[in-house]
Amino acid sequence: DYVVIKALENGVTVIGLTRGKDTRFHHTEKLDKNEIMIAQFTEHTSAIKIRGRVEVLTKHGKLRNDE
Amino acid sequence: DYVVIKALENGVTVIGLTRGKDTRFHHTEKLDKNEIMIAQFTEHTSAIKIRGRVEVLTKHGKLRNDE
Amino acid sequence: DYVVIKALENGVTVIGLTRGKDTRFHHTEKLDKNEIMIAQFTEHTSAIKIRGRVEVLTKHGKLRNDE
Amino acid sequence: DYVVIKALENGVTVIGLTRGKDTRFHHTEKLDKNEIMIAQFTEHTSAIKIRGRVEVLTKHGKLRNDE
Amino acid sequence: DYVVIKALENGVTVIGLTRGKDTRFHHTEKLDKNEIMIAQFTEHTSAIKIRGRVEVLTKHGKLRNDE
Amino acid sequence: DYVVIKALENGVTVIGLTRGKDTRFHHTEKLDKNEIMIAQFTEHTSAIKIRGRVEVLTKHGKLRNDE
Amino acid sequence: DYVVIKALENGVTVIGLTRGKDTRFHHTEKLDKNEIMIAQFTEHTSAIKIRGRVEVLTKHGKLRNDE
Amino acid sequence: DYVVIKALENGVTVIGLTRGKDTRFHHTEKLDKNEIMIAQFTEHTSAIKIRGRVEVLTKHGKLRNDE
Amino acid sequence: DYVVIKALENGVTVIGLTRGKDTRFHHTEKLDKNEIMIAQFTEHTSAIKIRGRVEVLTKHGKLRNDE
Amino acid sequence: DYVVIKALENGVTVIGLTRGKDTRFHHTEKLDKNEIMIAQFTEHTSAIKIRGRVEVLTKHGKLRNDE
Amino acid sequence: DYVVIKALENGVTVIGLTRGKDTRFHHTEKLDKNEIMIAQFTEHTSAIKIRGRVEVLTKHGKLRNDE
Ligand SMILES: N[C@@H](Cc1c[nH]c2ccccc12)C(=O)O
Ligand SMILES: N[C@@H](Cc1c[nH]c2ccccc12)C(=O)O
Ligand SMILES: N[C@@H](Cc1c[nH]c2ccccc12)C(=O)O
Ligand SMILES: N[C@@H](Cc1c[nH]c2ccccc12)C(=O)O
Ligand SMILES: N[C@@H](Cc1c[nH]c2ccccc12)C(=O)O
Ligand SMILES: N[C@@H](Cc1c[nH]c2ccccc12)C(=O)O
Ligand SMILES: N[C@@H](Cc1c[nH]c2ccccc12)C(=O)O
Ligand SMILES: N[C@@H](Cc1c[nH]c2ccccc12)C(=O)O
Ligand SMILES: N[C@@H](Cc1c[nH]c2ccccc12)C(=O)O
Ligand SMILES: N[C@@H](Cc1c[nH]c2ccccc12)C(=O)O
Ligand SMILES: N[C@@H](Cc1c[nH]c2ccccc12)C(=O)O
Repeated sequence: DYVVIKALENGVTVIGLTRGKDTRFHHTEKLDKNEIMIAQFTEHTSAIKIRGRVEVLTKHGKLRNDE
Repeated sequence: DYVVIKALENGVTVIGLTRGKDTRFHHTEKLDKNEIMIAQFTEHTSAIKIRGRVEVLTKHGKLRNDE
Repeated sequence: DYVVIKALENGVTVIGLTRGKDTRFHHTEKLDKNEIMIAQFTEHTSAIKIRGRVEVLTKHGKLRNDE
Repeated sequence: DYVVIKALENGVTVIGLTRGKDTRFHHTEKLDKNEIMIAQFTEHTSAIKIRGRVEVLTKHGKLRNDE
Repeated sequence: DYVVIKALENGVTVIGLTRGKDTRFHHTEKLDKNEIMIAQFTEHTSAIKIRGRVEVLTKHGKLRNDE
Repeated sequence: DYVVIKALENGVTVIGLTRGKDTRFHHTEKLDKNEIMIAQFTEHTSAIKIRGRVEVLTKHGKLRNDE
Repeated sequence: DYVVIKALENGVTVIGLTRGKDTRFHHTEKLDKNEIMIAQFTEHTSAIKIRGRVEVLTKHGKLRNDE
Repeated sequence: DYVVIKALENGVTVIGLTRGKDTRFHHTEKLDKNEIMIAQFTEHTSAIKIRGRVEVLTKHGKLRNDE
Repeated sequence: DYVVIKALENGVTVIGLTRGKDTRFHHTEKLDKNEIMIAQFTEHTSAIKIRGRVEVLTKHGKLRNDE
Repeated sequence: DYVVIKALENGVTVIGLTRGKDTRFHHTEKLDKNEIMIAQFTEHTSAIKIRGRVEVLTKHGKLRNDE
Repeated sequence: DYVVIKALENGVTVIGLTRGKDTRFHHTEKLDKNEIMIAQFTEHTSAIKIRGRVEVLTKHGKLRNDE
C-alpha cells in the first residue's frame, strides 16, 4: 500500500507517524511545488500527515485541499 | 487498510481506540483546516473516532459531515 | 474488515458484542451528531449493534435508518 | 464475512446457530425498529436465522421481507 | 461462503447434507413465510437442499422457484 | 466453489463423481420440481453430472437445458 | 477451477487426460443430449478433451461447436 | 490456469512443451474439427504450441487464426 | 502468468531469456504464420523477446507490431 | 508494486528513500526527456521522490506535474 | 509482474537495474523497431529503465514516448 502526493505549492510537508503504542513524528519530508512523493506504509510508518496544498491519490480516490 | 481524513475546519480530532478487551483512547491527533491524515488500522488501533468537520475516504465510499 | 458509522443525531450508541460461545456487550461508544466512528471486527468483537439515527457504510453498501 | 441487518419493526430476532455436528440456537439478539446489527460468521456461528421485518445487506445483494 | 434463503411460504425446509464419503441429512431447519436463513458451507455441510417456495441469493446470482 | 441447481421437473438426478484415479458415482440426489440443491466440490466430489430439466447457476454463468 | 459442459446431442464424450509426464485417457464420461457435466481439474486430470456437440462454460467465456 | 482450444478444422495439433532448462515437445494431442481441448499449465507443461485453425479462449481474451 | 503469441508471418521467433544474474537466450521457438504459442514465465524464463510480425495477448492488453 | 515514470523534460530525478527507522536518499536516477523508469518498492526503497516534469502511472491513477 | 515493451524505432535499450542496497545496470537488451520484450521484475531486477521510442503496456495503463 502506498499513496501518491503531488505538492501544489512550496513548503508542503509529508510527515511519517510511528507505528506502535506510541505515536510521534519520525520523519518530515519537505516538498516544493510540483515535486511528487510516493510513500508506503511500513514497519515504522502507520499514519501519514500532510500540511500544505496537495493533490493526493489513494486507493479510495483522489483528494485535493486547494478548493 | 487505511482511511483518508481531510479536515474541513480547525480543531478536528482523529482518535485512535485501543485493540483488545479494553477500549480506550491511546492517541489524539489534531488537524487544522486542510490538513490531511492517512491512518491505518494497526496492532494497537482497531477503531478510529473523528470529531469536527471532515471529508473521509474509505474503501466503502466517501463521507462528509458538513452537510 | 471495518464499518463506517456517522451519527445523525446526539446519543447514538455503537456496541461491541463479544466473540466466542458467550455473546454480551463489551464496549459501548457514544457518538454525538456528526461524529464518525470507523470500527473493525476483531479478536474481541464479532458483532456490532447500533442504536440511534446513523448512516452506515459497509462493504455491502450504505444504509440509513432515519427515513 | 459479515451481514448487515436493519430492523424495520420492533421485536425482530437475530439468531445464531451453532457450528459443528449439532445445529442449535446459541444466541438470540432482539432488535427494535431502526436498530442495526452487523454480525460475522465465526467459530461458533455458521448460520443465522432472522424473524421479523428487516432489510438485510449481504455480499450477494440486498433483501427485504416487508414486501 | 454462504447463501441467503428467504422463505416465500410457510413450511420451507433447508436441509444440510453431510460432508465426506457418505451423503445424508444432518439437519433440517424449518422456515415460515418471510423468515430468512443465512447458511455457510462448513466442515459438516457440503451441500444444501431446499424444499418449498424461496428466494435464494448466491454468489452466482438470485434464484426463485415460485414462477 | 459450489453450483446451484434448480429442478424444472420431477425426477432430476444430481450425481457426485469420485475424486481420484478412479471415476465412479458415489451419490445420487433426486430432486423434484422446484427443489433446489446447492452443492460444493469436495474432497470426495470432483465432478457432478446432472440428468433432467434444470437451471444451473455457476461462476461461469447460468445454463438451462429445457430450451 | 471447473468447466461446465452441456451436451447438445447424444453420444458426447468428456475425456480426462492424466496429469504428469505421461498424457493418456484415464476416464471417458458419456453424455446424452441435455445432460450436464461440471468437471474440475484435479490431481489426476490436467486436460479435458470433448467430442460431440456441446455448449461449454469456462472462466474465459462460453463456447459452442454446433455453429 | 488453463486455456480452451476449439479445432476449426481436422488435423489440429496441440503440443505441450517441457518445463525446465530444456524445452522440447513432450506430448502432441490431435484434434479433429469441432473437438475441444481444455489444457492446464502444469508441473510438466510451461508452454503450449498450436498448429492448425483454432479458436482459443484465454484469460487475456479470445483469438482465432482463420481470419 | 502467461502470454499468448500468434504469428502473423513465417519465421517469427519467440526467445526465452534466462532468470538470474546472467541474462542470455536459453531457447528460441520458431513460429510459422498462424501458429500460436502460449508461454509462461517460469523458474528459467524471466523475460521473453519476440522478433517478427505478431499479435500478442497479455494481462495488460493486446499488442500488434504489423501496422 | 511498481510505478511508471516518464520524463517530460531533461534533468528529471527519481530518488529512492530508505526503508526503516531512518529516512535518507539511497539512490538518485537521472532521466532525460522521454526516458522511462519503472521502479518497484523494495526491501531498501519504501518511498520515492520525483523532481522535474513527469507523467507518472500508479495503481491509483495517472498524474502529471506540467499543467 | 511483468511489463510489455514494443520498440517503435531501432536502437531502443531496455536496462535492468539491480535489486538491493546498490543500484547499477546489470543488463542492457537492445531492441530494433517492432521487436517486443516482455520483462518481469525478479530477484535481480527491481527497476527497469528504457531509452528510445517505445510503447509500454503496464498494469497501470499504456504509455508512449513518441508524441
Ligand atoms: N501508533 C499508532 C499510529 C496510528 C495508526 N492509526 C491511527 C489512528 C488514530 C490514531 C493513531 C494512529 C498505531 O500504530 O496504531
Ligand atoms: N477494543 C475493541 C475496539 C473495537 C473495535 N471494534 C469495535 C466495535 C464496537 C466497540 C468496540 C470496538 C476491540 O479491539 O475489539
Ligand atoms: N459470540 C458470537 C457473536 C455473534 C457473531 N455473529 C452472530 C450472529 C448471531 C448471533 C450471535 C452472533 C460469536 O462469536 O459467534
Ligand atoms: N451445524 C451446522 C450449521 C449449518 C451451517 N450451514 C447449514 C446448512 C444447512 C443446515 C445446517 C447448517 C454446520 O456447522 O454445518
Ligand atoms: N458427501 C458429499 C456431499 C456432496 C457435495 N457435493 C456433491 C455433489 C453431488 C453429490 C453429493 C455431493 C461430499 O462431501 O462430497
Ligand atoms: N476422478 C476424476 C474425476 C474427474 C474430474 N474431472 C474430470 C474430467 C474428465 C474426466 C474425469 C474427471 C478426478 O478426480 O480427476
Ligand atoms: N500430462 C500433461 C497433460 C497436459 C496438460 N496440459 C497440456 C498441454 C499440452 C499437452 C499436454 C498437456 C501434463 O500434466 O502436463
Ligand atoms: N522450458 C522452458 C519453456 C518456456 C516457457 N516459457 C518460455 C518462453 C520462451 C521460450 C521457452 C519457454 C521453461 O520452463 O522456462
Ligand atoms: N536475468 C534477468 C532477466 C530480466 C528480467 N527482467 C529484466 C529487465 C531488464 C533486463 C533484464 C531482465 C533477471 O532474471 O532479472
Ligand atoms: N524510512 C521510512 C520511509 C517512509 C515510508 N513512508 C513514509 C511516509 C512518511 C515519511 C517517511 C516514510 C519507512 O520505511 O517507514
Ligand atoms: N536497488 C534499488 C533499486 C530501486 C528500486 N526502486 C527504486 C526507486 C528509486 C531508486 C532506486 C530504486 C532497490 O532494490 O531498492
